[in-house]
Amino acid sequence: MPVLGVTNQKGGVGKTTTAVNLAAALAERRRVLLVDLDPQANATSGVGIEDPDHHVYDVLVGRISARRAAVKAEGDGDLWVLPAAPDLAGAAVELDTESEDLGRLAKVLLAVRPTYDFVVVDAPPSIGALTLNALVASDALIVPLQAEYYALEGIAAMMETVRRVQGSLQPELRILGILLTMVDARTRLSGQVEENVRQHFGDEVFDITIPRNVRLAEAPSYGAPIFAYAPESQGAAAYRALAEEVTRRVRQG
Amino acid sequence: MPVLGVTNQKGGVGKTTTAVNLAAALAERRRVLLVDLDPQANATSGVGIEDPDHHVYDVLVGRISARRAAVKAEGDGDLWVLPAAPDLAGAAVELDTESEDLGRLAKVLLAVRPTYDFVVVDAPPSIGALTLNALVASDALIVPLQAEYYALEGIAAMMETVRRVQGSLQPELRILGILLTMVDARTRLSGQVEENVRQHFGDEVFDITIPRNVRLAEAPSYGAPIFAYAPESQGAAAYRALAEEVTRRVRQG
Ligand SMILES: Nc1ncnc2c1ncn2[C@@H]1O[C@H](COP(=O)(O)OP(=O)(O)OP(=O)(O)O)[C@@H](O)[C@H]1O
Ligand SMILES: Nc1ncnc2c1ncn2[C@@H]1O[C@H](COP(=O)(O)OP(=O)(O)OP(=O)(O)O)[C@@H](O)[C@H]1O
Ligand SMILES: [Mg+2]
Ligand SMILES: [Mg+2]
Repeated sequence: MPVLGVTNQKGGVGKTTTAVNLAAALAERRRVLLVDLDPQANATSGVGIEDPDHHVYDVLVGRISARRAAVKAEGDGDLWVLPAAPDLAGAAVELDTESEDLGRLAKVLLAVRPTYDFVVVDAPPSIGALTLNALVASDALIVPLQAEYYALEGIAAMMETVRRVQGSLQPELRILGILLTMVDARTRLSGQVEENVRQHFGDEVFDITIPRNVRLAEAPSYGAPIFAYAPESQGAAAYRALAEEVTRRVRQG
Repeated sequence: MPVLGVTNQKGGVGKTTTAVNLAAALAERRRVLLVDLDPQANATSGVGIEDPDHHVYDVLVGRISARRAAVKAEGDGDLWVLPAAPDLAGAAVELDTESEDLGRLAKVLLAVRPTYDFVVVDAPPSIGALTLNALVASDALIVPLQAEYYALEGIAAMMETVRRVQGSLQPELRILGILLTMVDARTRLSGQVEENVRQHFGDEVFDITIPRNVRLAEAPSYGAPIFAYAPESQGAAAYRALAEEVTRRVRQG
């Protein structure tokens, strides 16, 4: 029952799009929990959940258990969600980055691990207490990397943060893979970034890349993962293939 | 001389691209200071500055004045930069979000305001102490909004944060405008978002929109604003036109 954290402090690289669609692809044949740890609550609305009774913030501060707060997403598949709400921004400030507060999510998920085949955590674009909670709670990380220059520039800092967490709070943490997203075969830039990343990180880079595909950007406005909105699209095919590669890498772990 | 904060907690919406290219466009005829308040330091490398002697963190904690830390960017125009470095991530944790720490940038910029015609501040994708410092130090805000659904969803939360800052720390703060970025005339989604935003925010939305243009994404890998890298591109024309509209809106303020 691996916990997979989807994280990168660079903004807009496809963390939420990856967390939502990977979780939905895995949920076609297994039971999956998607944890939305971003106060923007994009993953929550991305699977069509509006005004949930309980939020992940209530779970982090111990007001309710993860089991009772989890909500089943609509549509096919066995996808459950720990929804976020704007009050989570308060946690980002309240949770101390020095203490056992960073292990809150890990503790909460301990109780539900046996219920799910996979847990996927969507982290916000920062290195604050929420992202550190996601790293500490994860067994393995997926690092989406937009195939553009600023995102490439930030990858070294992200990997440095992971090394620091491995050296102290979560020694078992490993990188499942770096995922190239919004790859656009028509531009030179995209090819250059992919070449650079594969040269630098070798096997740590997923074979599968996610193409830029407008269907992926349209799906959230319908509150649905890509498989419900545009099942025949390139985006759907790519995320299904990613689910296969993720499963393989988890087994090899 | 106005301090313009470029801010939106949603990641990847074009904050840095706007801060760098707007500052460079304004610097063609005036003296401009670009402040990089993001530990990712994208604005710093976006204008070609590597390994600066001093960083904005040194300035925030009072080790050096802004005047002495400012570095002239290469190329034409009178563009100066307060560079960022990864140590700024420490400030995000150290600066308290409750106290006079939120006014540090404002205090620092007070001393240099007479030297510059414009100050442009690039903020990180979060609502922590660094972004709040940017809001408190600003006279007016430019809110880049990527023409896609998740970014649209987050705009209400951004405006709420601005109202809170107006109600307490910085009553003079105003919204100079919401700037639609990465507008892609070929997709329905982009048109729908633009229509929705103009309907909702009316005059608060800049007339000028920034098209999706790969030259804007390529320029940072050459460490240059768009005017040095691809002066004839659509991206260059759009940011020049934005500089005109910003100047007009500042005068009308
Ligand atoms: N492969 C893709 N093709 C086209 N659009 C995409 C793709 N992946 C993501 N997008 C769109 O790009 C934008 C950024 O993606 P997303 O919000 O998932 O990134 P993020 O890393 O979660 O952002 P944040 O840092 O704010 O959390 C969204 O509008 C999304 O719909
Ligand atoms: N109009 C545009 N056309 C094409 N690409 C663009 C445009 N504006 C920005 N980009 C590219 O999109 C990506 C995101 O833009 P940028 O980094 O400026 O956003 P940001 O809001 O500053 O991100 P962060 O939230 O991480 O600070 C970058 O790779 C940038 O080069
Ligand atoms: Mg996200
Ligand atoms: Mg930026």
